[in-house]
Amino acid sequence: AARAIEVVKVYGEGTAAVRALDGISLEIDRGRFTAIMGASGSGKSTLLHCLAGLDEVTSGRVMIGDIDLATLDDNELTRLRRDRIGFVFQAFNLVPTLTAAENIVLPLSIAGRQPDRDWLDVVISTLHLGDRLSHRPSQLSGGQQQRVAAARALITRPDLIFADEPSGNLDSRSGAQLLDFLRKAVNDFSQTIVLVTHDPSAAAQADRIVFLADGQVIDEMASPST
Amino acid sequence: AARAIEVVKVYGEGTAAVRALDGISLEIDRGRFTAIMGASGSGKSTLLHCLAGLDEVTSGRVMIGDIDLATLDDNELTRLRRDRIGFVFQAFNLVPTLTAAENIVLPLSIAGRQPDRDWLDVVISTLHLGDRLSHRPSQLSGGQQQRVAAARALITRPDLIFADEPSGNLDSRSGAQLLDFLRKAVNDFSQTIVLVTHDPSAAAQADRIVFLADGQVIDEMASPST
Ligand SMILES: Nc1ncnc2c1ncn2[C@@H]1O[C@H](COP(=O)(O)OP(=O)(O)OP(=O)(O)O)[C@@H](O)[C@H]1O
Ligand SMILES: Nc1ncnc2c1ncn2[C@@H]1O[C@H](COP(=O)(O)OP(=O)(O)OP(=O)(O)O)[C@@H](O)[C@H]1O
Ligand SMILES: [Mg+2]
Ligand SMILES: [Mg+2]
Repeated sequence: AARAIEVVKVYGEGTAAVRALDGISLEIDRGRFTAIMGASGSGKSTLLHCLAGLDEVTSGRVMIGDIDLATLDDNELTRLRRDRIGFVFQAFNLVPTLTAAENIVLPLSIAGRQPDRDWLDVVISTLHLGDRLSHRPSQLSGGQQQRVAAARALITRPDLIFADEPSGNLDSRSGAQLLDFLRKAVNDFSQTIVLVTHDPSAAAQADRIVFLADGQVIDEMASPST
Repeated sequence: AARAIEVVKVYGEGTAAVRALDGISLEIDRGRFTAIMGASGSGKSTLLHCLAGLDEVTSGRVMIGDIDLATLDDNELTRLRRDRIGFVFQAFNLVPTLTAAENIVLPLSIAGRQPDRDWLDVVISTLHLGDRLSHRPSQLSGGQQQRVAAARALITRPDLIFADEPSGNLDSRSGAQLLDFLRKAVNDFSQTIVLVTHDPSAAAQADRIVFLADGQVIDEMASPST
């Protein structure tokens, strides 16, 4: 579903340059749940942003399906992300002036599409956001904001979901509910999920766990629970 | 060290009103490590903000030592926070235009004080920030930003440290290092720590664990590991 081929990402220049990804190659299997773990600063968010076309690589190639992202212009890239990718950001990135409900359906509004009402209800009730829909992000708890960010990524039922530590601010129960929901997206709807997490119990939901260190893949394993 | 007496905090008005704290009474013991756990939206961040004088209560009283926060004017409250309280925010709240180093010593700069160089070195090396000091927040990983926020709260060696989910974005090793550091602050320097966390292993470092639900204390226990 997605692939990094010898990807290098360098931030900055000269002595201040940071080699966030150091020649990383990774294949994300379609219809599978892949978890990515690694120390803080090891390159997980950078990898996710490059795979989702949100950040340009310094060298190497990124493929989504059989499309090389470098062959797309800005408009094509934007459309691909909008139509095929959902992204849960580590810092949520909600629009402060919109309500939770407006934030959740924003990808659809931008595409001029109407939400599937049944699916919207499923997403809202599973993530327990029903009584916070008219609140703005500043009026929500940290975990509520994180769940709104997750709902936004799921609302378009994209082929490919990238989730950057989506349960970092959730208590174990809400976290487990979100993880179950992601697991169902794979089992029932054949979506592809790439989850960055520091939580071993979240990673245990995946089919495969990839370990990063210093911008490279250092290990991987089939999930212990499958 | 800090006390909430029948504290009620209501956000909004009329039908949109949210009773984030519903008559909560809690005593934080001096020189102790208290953990606060509870479901997302149960009032943990609100409680911390009210205890630290960052938010005004709707009714009830908050005491820091034997000072009733309601008796202080804005300047006195600001000075009390600056001199006696350190706060690690759930959303970090770093200044985007300052480097990591500048963010860390900001409480001292504001007070016109110089950092204790030895202590600054201890904080920076324990939190592994030594090679990121001249980076700005947008150039840091999520976990690095969180560690900078923690360093800033610790740099003044305040009597009272409030930490709102300070390890939510950290891998288990960096998280354990931060928690050990907080534990030492209590054991070696008699500081008082109030930690909000979703992580049972972080809560296990505390002397006492308080459980919140719907803006009230519903349970508490002495820590299993002391
Ligand atoms: N400015 C506000 N206006 C309206 N409601 C608010 C506001 N700020 C917080 N709330 C509500 O108050 C309740 C408690 O919020 P709080 O941030 O204290 O929760 P929390 O326990 O820290 O949750 P989390 O674990 O998700 O961080 C939540 O239901 C939230 O929606
Ligand atoms: N804009 C930037 N300029 C310079 N360095 C950067 C920039 N963005 C990220 N970095 C660096 O790249 C490295 C990888 O960052 P990344 O955000 O991918 O880490 P991560 O694995 O997601 O960490 P965490 O678990 O803390 O979220 C970090 O060392 C970080 O400091
Ligand atoms: Mg990250
Ligand atoms: Mg909170």
